Amino acid sequence: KAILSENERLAQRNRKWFKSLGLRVINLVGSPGSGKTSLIEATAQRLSGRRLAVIEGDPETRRDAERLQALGIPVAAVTTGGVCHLDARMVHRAFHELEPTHPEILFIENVGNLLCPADFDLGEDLLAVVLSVTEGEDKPEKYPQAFRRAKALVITKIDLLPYVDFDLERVANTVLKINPELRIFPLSVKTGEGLSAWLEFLGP
Amino acid sequence: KAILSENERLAQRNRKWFKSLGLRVINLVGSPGSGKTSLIEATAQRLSGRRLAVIEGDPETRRDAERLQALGIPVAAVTTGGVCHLDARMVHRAFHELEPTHPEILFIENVGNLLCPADFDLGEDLLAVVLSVTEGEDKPEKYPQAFRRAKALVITKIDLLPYVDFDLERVANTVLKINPELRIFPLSVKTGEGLSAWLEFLGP
Ligand SMILES: Nc1nc2c(ncn2[C@@H]2O[C@H](COP(=O)(O)OP(=O)(O)OP(=O)(O)O)[C@@H](O)[C@H]2O)c(=O)[nH]1
Ligand SMILES: Nc1nc2c(ncn2[C@@H]2O[C@H](COP(=O)(O)OP(=O)(O)OP(=O)(O)O)[C@@H](O)[C@H]2O)c(=O)[nH]1
Ligand SMILES: [Mg+2]
Ligand SMILES: [Mg+2]
Ligand SMILES: [Zn+2]
Ligand SMILES: [Zn+2]
Repeated sequence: KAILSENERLAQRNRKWFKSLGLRVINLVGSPGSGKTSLIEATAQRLSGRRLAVIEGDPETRRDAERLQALGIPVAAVTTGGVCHLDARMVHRAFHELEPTHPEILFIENVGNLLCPADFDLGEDLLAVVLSVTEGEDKPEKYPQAFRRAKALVITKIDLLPYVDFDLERVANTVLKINPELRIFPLSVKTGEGLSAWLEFLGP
Repeated sequence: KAILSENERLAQRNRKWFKSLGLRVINLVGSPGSGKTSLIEATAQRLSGRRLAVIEGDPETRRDAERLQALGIPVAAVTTGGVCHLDARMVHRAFHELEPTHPEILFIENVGNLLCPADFDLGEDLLAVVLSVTEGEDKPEKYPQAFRRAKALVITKIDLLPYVDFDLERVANTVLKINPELRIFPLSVKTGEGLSAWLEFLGP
């Protein structure tokens, strides 16, 4: 418990720092392979003109950081050494590398894990859960913590809906019982469907 | 570190107990929605005649346990209360419920998480990683710990191969570099393809 309260303190410090820079900060949480990096790629390509930066959390490699750097996005890679979540201290240290690029939007791609990342406040404005249609309909009920704390749910890979057991309406009803404030964005980075609503939500 | 050595002690105790009963014990680890419960369902339906039992680990619900109980499989549900992995103590306690059913094969479905469950020995004979083709090709390199410790890799949902970016041969080559001993079982519970090789591997 002491770990979380120390983290809370550092998260609030991050939040003050981000607010002072007028930065919009989005923490992306989801299972391995849910489509977090692909969503950042698609978002960066359509947000041209606005300065984006990414803090990228991975257990052992810098593979996602390299994928995003290849698109010219400023990225600070945090290799957590097997730790299964990012914490506020890691994010604080990583943002020092990005501050000189004066971003307007900061994405934090958390470690692929639907459990403990949702417990660690990083100082973000918005926690967005990323859920792919291929994971099954029952994930919100089985891993509710992330869905309770999130403000947005991005349902990815909707181009695969014809091939999987996943009913968008049924899942939307389920999550709204868990968190009535949740904004839901079904989309596909392959077809582009649903991306404009997500980009609008990210705001001016 | 003290937590892991206490866990090692309990895991060895479990292993002795399981060996004394002539029980084959398989620990299934994989991301949320990778297909662990579906694999147990398909295996149970085809192993008829052999007594199967399941220890089912879930963070907050008993949903998977109920799915398997509905098929008549003896299941001990372990609700971990948000803890992101099963440990040897939980498995020891759960197996007391199942011992009276005299199983020959015990499946342990771990909490959906590709990180810490691989660090906790439960006393199993075999750690099998479950990876779905929809998660992407890069998971073995990005989350190597589970692939290093596993003896088997079950690649699920191969019926979806025509619709995703996943090259079976390329992924097989990658994982064999991480762990040359790994046995690989591509399969689909929807079409039944590949299941017989997996059932043979589970043994007499
Ligand atoms: N069909 C389809 N595939 C997608 C979509 N978005 C991502 N993918 C695929 O899903 C797989 C995983 O995507 P990533 O973006 O690497 O997922 P991630 O959440 O960043 O994964 P980790 O960082 O390892 O946790 C890749 O094979 C992508 O091509 C989509 O909208 N449609
Ligand atoms: N197309 C296809 N879908 C599958 C296959 N196996 C499982 N699924 C689907 O994948 C989703 C998740 O399956 P589960 O068996 O619940 O996955 P799990 O690993 O047990 O999930 P958790 O216990 O929540 O971690 C469900 O929608 C299943 O129908 C398969 O071989 N082919
Ligand atoms: Mg990623
Ligand atoms: Mg399951
Ligand atoms: Zn963690
Ligand atoms: Zn854990």
